[in-house]
Amino acid sequence: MAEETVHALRGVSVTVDQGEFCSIIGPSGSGKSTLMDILGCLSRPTSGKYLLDGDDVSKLPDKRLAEVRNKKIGFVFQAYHLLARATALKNVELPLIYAGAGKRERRKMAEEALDRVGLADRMGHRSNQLSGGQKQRVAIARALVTNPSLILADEPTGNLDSRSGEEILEILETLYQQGNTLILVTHDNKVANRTNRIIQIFDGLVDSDMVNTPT
Amino acid sequence: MAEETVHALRGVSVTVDQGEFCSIIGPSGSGKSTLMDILGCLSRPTSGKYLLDGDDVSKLPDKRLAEVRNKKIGFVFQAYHLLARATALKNVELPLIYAGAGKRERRKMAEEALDRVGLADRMGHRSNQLSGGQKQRVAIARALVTNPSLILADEPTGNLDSRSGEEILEILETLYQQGNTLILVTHDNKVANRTNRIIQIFDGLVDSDMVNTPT
Ligand SMILES: Nc1ncnc2c1ncn2[C@@H]1O[C@H](COP(=O)(O)OP(=O)(O)OP(=O)(O)O)[C@@H](O)[C@H]1O
Ligand SMILES: Nc1ncnc2c1ncn2[C@@H]1O[C@H](COP(=O)(O)OP(=O)(O)OP(=O)(O)O)[C@@H](O)[C@H]1O
Ligand SMILES: [Mg+2]
Ligand SMILES: [Mg+2]
Repeated sequence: MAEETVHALRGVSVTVDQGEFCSIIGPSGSGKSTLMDILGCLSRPTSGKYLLDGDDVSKLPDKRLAEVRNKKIGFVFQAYHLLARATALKNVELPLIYAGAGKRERRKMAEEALDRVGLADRMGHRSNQLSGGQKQRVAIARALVTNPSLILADEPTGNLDSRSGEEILEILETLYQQGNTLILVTHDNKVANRTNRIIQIFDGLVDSDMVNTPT
Repeated sequence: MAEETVHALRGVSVTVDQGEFCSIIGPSGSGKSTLMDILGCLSRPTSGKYLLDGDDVSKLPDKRLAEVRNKKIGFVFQAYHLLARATALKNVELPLIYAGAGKRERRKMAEEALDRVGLADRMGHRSNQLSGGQKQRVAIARALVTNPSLILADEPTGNLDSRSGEEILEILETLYQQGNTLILVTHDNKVANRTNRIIQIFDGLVDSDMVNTPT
């Protein structure tokens, strides 16, 4: 087929202040993951700009950008992106290795993160020896292990039963209460209803952006 | 860590008759995908047996087993398992190529299957150029394209918004009304409530197995 340009985002302007707890909802294919990749400094917009804590991200040198991603941002990917043959523990240690944490400290922090998401008894399993929801929880633990101040979670409960999903939501609410900034993409209205602001995306545009009173 | 044996299923006895519409629910890690892999002839139980239409699957020669999988069973995997660099169309054509369908016929059937899941405008995209929910829908189209009589879907709506999820559920309900047998693993109680029988798995055992009156 001929080269076709997909306008995944067609003019999105959003400001999120420190300490906000937002959800992004919208139909499959509407541009949510594309937006999250830009917010997570994983993708550059083809036009427009992204200011993170006042810095124009496109003007930062690559090395500085990688530092920002590693220290400020925790990203839970919709497709997890774990190392299949590394253990759950190793996967969660990775961001700490990159941040230069010592061997003992990073092991301890990774174990605590896995324990917090209910995987204390699966730390030694390779990620390809885990169930779908267990992989999702390893991805969440990895995103939180460096105590980032901006948490971007793309559909963090999609493969979890309601009880495990509730446990994850409580972890995220605690992080919000501690002053961090959280943006969750979700298809689950129960999750969106627990956040303070719901941004609806439709066909690459912001369709609505409303305050929500968590129920 | 020492070699540890995980008993993913610890004694499950279930009979599903032709034409039933069942859902399997249960916590993350409880053994649902393991059970589905056995039902789909992708995995042999370490003890016990699996009779499919009266045949003991463990006694079938590999070639016959592959034929059964290709002609009788449509499987939607929890992790999709698409070929990343093949187009959506090619991915959906694969089971038809294996079944020996002619080039024109398989293209037509694959296009129809993709259209039915709302992806008519994404057929030429490679699967690594699709959103999470679009990949999920390609996996569903691929499972249904050979008109199998047994449909096994492991969390088919996990990455879909409620409207796309509803469209998929209507496709599945139609297949059930046409006399096919459907078994869906789901974490979504709204999906489970649309089936006629809900089997609950907990820690590798059947916890309950109840008739449901769809709402
Ligand atoms: N290859 C493997 N080696 C060892 N243990 C495994 C392997 N694959 C799965 N397991 C374990 O078997 C158990 C059941 O896994 P299964 O994938 O069937 O769970 P599930 O009910 O589908 O969970 P989910 O809802 O999270 O998808 C899990 O605790 C998992 O850690
Ligand atoms: N590499 C790519 N090349 C071309 N088009 C792409 C690519 N990646 C995504 N797209 C398209 O861009 C659009 C937006 O994709 P995106 O992943 O942001 O959607 P989404 O809102 O996250 O969807 P979902 O809810 O299904 O995860 C989709 O229609 C998709 O087909
Ligand atoms: Mg997405
Ligand atoms: Mg599973």
